[in-house]
Amino acid sequence: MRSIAVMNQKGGVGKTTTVVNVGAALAESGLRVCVIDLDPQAHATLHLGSDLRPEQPSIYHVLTGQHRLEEARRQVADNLWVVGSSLDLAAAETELASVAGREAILRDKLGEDSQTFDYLLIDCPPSLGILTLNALVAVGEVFIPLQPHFLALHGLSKLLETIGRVAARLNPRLKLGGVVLCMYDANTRLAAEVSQDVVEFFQAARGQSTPWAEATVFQTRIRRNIRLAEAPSFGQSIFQYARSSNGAEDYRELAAEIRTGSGR
Amino acid sequence: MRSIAVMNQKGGVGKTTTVVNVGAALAESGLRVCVIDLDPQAHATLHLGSDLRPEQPSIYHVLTGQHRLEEARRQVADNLWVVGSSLDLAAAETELASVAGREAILRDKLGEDSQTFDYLLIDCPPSLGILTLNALVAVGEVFIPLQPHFLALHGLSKLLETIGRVAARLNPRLKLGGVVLCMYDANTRLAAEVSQDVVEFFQAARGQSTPWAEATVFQTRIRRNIRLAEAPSFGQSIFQYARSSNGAEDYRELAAEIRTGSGR
Ligand SMILES: Nc1ncnc2c1ncn2[C@@H]1O[C@H](COP(=O)(O)OP(=O)(O)OP(=O)(O)O)[C@@H](O)[C@H]1O
Ligand SMILES: Nc1ncnc2c1ncn2[C@@H]1O[C@H](COP(=O)(O)OP(=O)(O)OP(=O)(O)O)[C@@H](O)[C@H]1O
Ligand SMILES: [Mg+2]
Ligand SMILES: [Mg+2]
Repeated sequence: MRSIAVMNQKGGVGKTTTVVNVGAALAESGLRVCVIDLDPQAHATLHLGSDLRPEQPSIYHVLTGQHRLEEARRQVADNLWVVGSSLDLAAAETELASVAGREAILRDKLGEDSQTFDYLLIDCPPSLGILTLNALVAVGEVFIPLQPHFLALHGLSKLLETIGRVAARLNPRLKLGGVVLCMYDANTRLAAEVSQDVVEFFQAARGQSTPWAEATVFQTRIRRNIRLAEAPSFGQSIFQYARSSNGAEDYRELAAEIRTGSGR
Repeated sequence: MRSIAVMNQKGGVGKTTTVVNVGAALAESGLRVCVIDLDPQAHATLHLGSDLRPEQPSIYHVLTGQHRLEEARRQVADNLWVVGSSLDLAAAETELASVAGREAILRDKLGEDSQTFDYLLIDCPPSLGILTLNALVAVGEVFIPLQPHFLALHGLSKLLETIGRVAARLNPRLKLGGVVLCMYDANTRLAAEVSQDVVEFFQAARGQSTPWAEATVFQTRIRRNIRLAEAPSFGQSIFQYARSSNGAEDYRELAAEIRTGSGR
């Protein structure tokens, strides 16, 4: 199983939109995909049309040992399952703060999971707290969505530092799989310049012994496209909502790139 | 002094851009403005060209009692001061977790502040944790920047709930001053529809006894404008960087609306 945490502490850069639409694209191509929504805002859960009724167990109940992963997971489409989030999860940061081994709870629960998938995609909140750490400890790869704006570069080094620390102390197999340029304002100089800076940054990192030494910036850029922002209001992926839009085209292409590992 | 927390747990909706450019506009009109950067990402600090050298005290040192506000504050332009943030602040959430009265620390420090200002603007991180709570307890008003996308409505009720709880238990004078529609994609149906939903929501709330009963949606919408995203890379407000852009026009207009309290 390829397990991927989609993270960036910067807000509103396309983490959720990427998890939902890459997950949907992979599922459409016949792969079994499980999405875990690790954000108390539960936007991936809503976006996939799976908003939890109060009695439905969420990832919160799994992390606090009240339910197993299987009991919190629901199928939302062919080949596509989601373990939803709920508001309760906001309490997790405080409740888990003093639990020994608190960064490895999700990894342990996944270890006990009886179902198998081809892809596991974890949607992280905009922070580097205990929820994101649980994702980083549980997976083999990280994808970082980035909006090609100036401040994106500034946050990147802190992000990589966090990945490096987790790889060194808690999860030696963790690697940065790639950077996804999202919300790309085509035809603006800013997007082109920042994207170029990001590409050069990772080219310079090659051959070192860091967890991002083999990281790539995916060739596919996700262009800004209002359809991507409209789809969540119908609880649909971009492929259900606007199949021939730029947004669908770009995420379909990105999913193919992820599958083949091309762009490396 | 008019003290305003600019908050929204949703990421990337324009909190920082609004704090920096409204602050700069108010300062240009002759008012004394103090910005407090309460986000560990320190984007407001960077944007105002005030990135902290390691020896410079930040808001972290103020909250942990190591320095006074005056020692952490720097002037960045005529009439414009900033109390900067730094990476240390990320530790604050954990360090302050068990301190009694931890939500009132900023209010107490402001109470000890010897300098006076016309406006205090606090930039909050994308969360409802201890840092945002400190802002809500310390101020008289809240502004909520909103990107007119579907998920914006979903997060709004949780936000208002938080404001209501703080007003009830910790800060009786707290009011929602207004909602700022940011990153407005002009000519899209989605922006128009969500904006209309937000306006109707607050119209329906009038006459009740909630802290948002008199809240307004500011008439000024901040349109999407690439100049606003470019300005931070030069450490400049939009007025220094691109004075005649749509972004400058919109933020100038918003600052005027804030000053006159028009739109109510
Ligand atoms: N390429 C795009 N074009 C237009 N709108 C987009 C695009 N990608 C995402 N959006 C919209 O922008 C907003 C922010 O995106 P999203 O929620 O995926 O970011 P996020 O990183 O998950 O945010 P958060 O940090 O709050 O979790 C959403 O309303 C989404 O629908
Ligand atoms: N109206 C706009 N048009 C174009 N770009 C904008 C606009 N407003 C903000 N931006 C850019 O969008 C990105 C997100 O904005 P900003 O950082 O102000 O949001 P935020 O709510 O403070 O994010 P966070 O939740 O991470 O603190 C920034 O790169 C900013 O420069
Ligand atoms: Mg998200
Ligand atoms: Mg910000």
